[in-house]
Amino acid sequence: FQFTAMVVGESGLGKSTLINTLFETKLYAPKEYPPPGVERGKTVQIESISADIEENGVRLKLTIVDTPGFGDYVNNDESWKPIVDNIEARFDAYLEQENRVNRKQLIDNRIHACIYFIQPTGHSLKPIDIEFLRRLHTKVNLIPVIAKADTLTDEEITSFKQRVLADIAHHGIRIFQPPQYENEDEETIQENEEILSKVPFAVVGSDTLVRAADGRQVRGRAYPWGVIEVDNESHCDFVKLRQMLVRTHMEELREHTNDVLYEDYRTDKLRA
Amino acid sequence: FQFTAMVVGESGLGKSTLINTLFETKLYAPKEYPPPGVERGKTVQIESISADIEENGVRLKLTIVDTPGFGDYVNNDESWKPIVDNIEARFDAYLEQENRVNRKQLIDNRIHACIYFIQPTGHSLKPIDIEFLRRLHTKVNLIPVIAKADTLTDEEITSFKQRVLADIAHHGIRIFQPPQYENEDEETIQENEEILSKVPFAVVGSDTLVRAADGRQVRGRAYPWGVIEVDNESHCDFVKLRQMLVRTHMEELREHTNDVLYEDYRTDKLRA
Ligand SMILES: Nc1nc2c(ncn2[C@@H]2O[C@H](COP(=O)(O)OP(=O)(O)O)[C@@H](O)[C@H]2O)c(=O)[nH]1
Ligand SMILES: Nc1nc2c(ncn2[C@@H]2O[C@H](COP(=O)(O)OP(=O)(O)O)[C@@H](O)[C@H]2O)c(=O)[nH]1
Repeated sequence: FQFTAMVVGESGLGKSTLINTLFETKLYAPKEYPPPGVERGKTVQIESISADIEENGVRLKLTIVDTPGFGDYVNNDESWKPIVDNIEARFDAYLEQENRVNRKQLIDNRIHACIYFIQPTGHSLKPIDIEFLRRLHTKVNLIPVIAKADTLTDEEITSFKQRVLADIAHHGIRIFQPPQYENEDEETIQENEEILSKVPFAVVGSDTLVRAADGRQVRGRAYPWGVIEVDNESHCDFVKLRQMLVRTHMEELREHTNDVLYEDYRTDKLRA
Repeated sequence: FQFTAMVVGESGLGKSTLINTLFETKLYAPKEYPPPGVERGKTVQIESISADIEENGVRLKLTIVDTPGFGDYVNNDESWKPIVDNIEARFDAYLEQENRVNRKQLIDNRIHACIYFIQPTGHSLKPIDIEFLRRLHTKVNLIPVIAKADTLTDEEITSFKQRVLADIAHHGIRIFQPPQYENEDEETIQENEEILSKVPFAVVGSDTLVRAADGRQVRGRAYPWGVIEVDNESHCDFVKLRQMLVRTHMEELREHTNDVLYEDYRTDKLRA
């Protein structure tokens, strides 16, 4: 089946690296740098890259929609607009398919999740974060993450998360919550609570192997003062993000897109 | 005597912390966070804070000029303008004093150095960096630093510095170079070359003490995977920045401001 995730955040927040880390595939090649002075773009671009991957024995067509240019310019007014347009164009494409006589071949290209990268300033959300999240939260499942979380100490992460969540609550922004079911077993309820308690996930990505202090080869980043391990839950929340996005809640993300976000869009559109 | 340094960079790049670290004084108190939704400023502010400090047995009136708001908005067009205006206003104030009958009480409030904080994206300079540096390099001694350099591994720092210097060269931006004198001894020449080879300095700041791996109390940041020490030259270039700015080249920074930058400004102004 298909899963389409959009990735949004300023250049240099480790987005490509995190996607490679999440799906254990070099979907994004190491960046090549053009020489200085090469004319840069002036608007947000929408680019798509797909791969067939296998998760939990299930074959999956994964598409990542990238949004280079977001937040990168001196003037980022309306940087959210090409992104909203793209999400809505995909809703329109689905609506158009739904209205056909023969609907056996429905292709679901809608955005099922938007991973939004928050710069690890240590303070609180930036104006551009708030504007984007406010504009997008009714159109797509938002999964905000704190990028490059190895920039922050444990205490800084805790207080930063509190302030980010306070900003989110204050602006009435809805972020994706894994649904709680009545009949789930104790272990699943426990696991879901643990995942929820870490939102927004403080993530670190790495698509290279390094040697940890005890000699193991791990995915991580090697600094002169120590080695951070991506898959170590006492180092960052990467495992939780992967659990939520890829293992446990991929289905809910697609369902919520179809049953709620898309339906709201369709209703608004047909009423207009 | 007086020394006035301006500090420029987006919020959250560790500017206040670095100033406290450089001058070993809590010039900036820990940030207090207003509740979410408190109306934020819309333009770049210029704020000044002074302290009497002692360096190398010399008593010094240190003034730090802060520029909150720079690079923080969705639209940062002209964010450089209040900063250029402030630098020029100080030149004008000095010019006015120079023209008085009695010049015994000249107060030098001119900006002697501008420390510009580069976000550690790992890629290259951002459009806002290039615009600022291009606008300011003829008005003030520019000392660009790579902020929060503990975000980058040693290899990433090396390649990032190369790309940043390539951008700077490409745009004809002049950054402060400690002058080389003919008659200096071998040791000083060596020391200056080492300082120069590290530009732009990859800095880390900390105004708190933490326990290093070997038990020493050090200024640094404690992560679950290790402790970075600010004063450890294999961890970051903080010591080099401190040497250049505070120990060896404070006098050259003031002289270059007076003999070159101010004179150029005065000549342009009187010709106009
Ligand atoms: N400190 C830190 N650096 C990272 C992390 N992930 C990637 N990087 C580095 O940050 C730089 C930019 O990463 P990249 O994935 O290209 O960012 P993008 O521009 O958002 O796609 C590269 O030097 C990466 O090695 C992370 O989790 N922590
Ligand atoms: N990783 C890292 N974090 C830092 C560094 N210096 C300061 N910080 C943290 O970054 C956050 C913002 O620092 P602050 O000095 O207030 O930044 P400012 O907004 O530029 O003045 C705080 O949580 C600091 O503890 C540094 O060198 N490296």
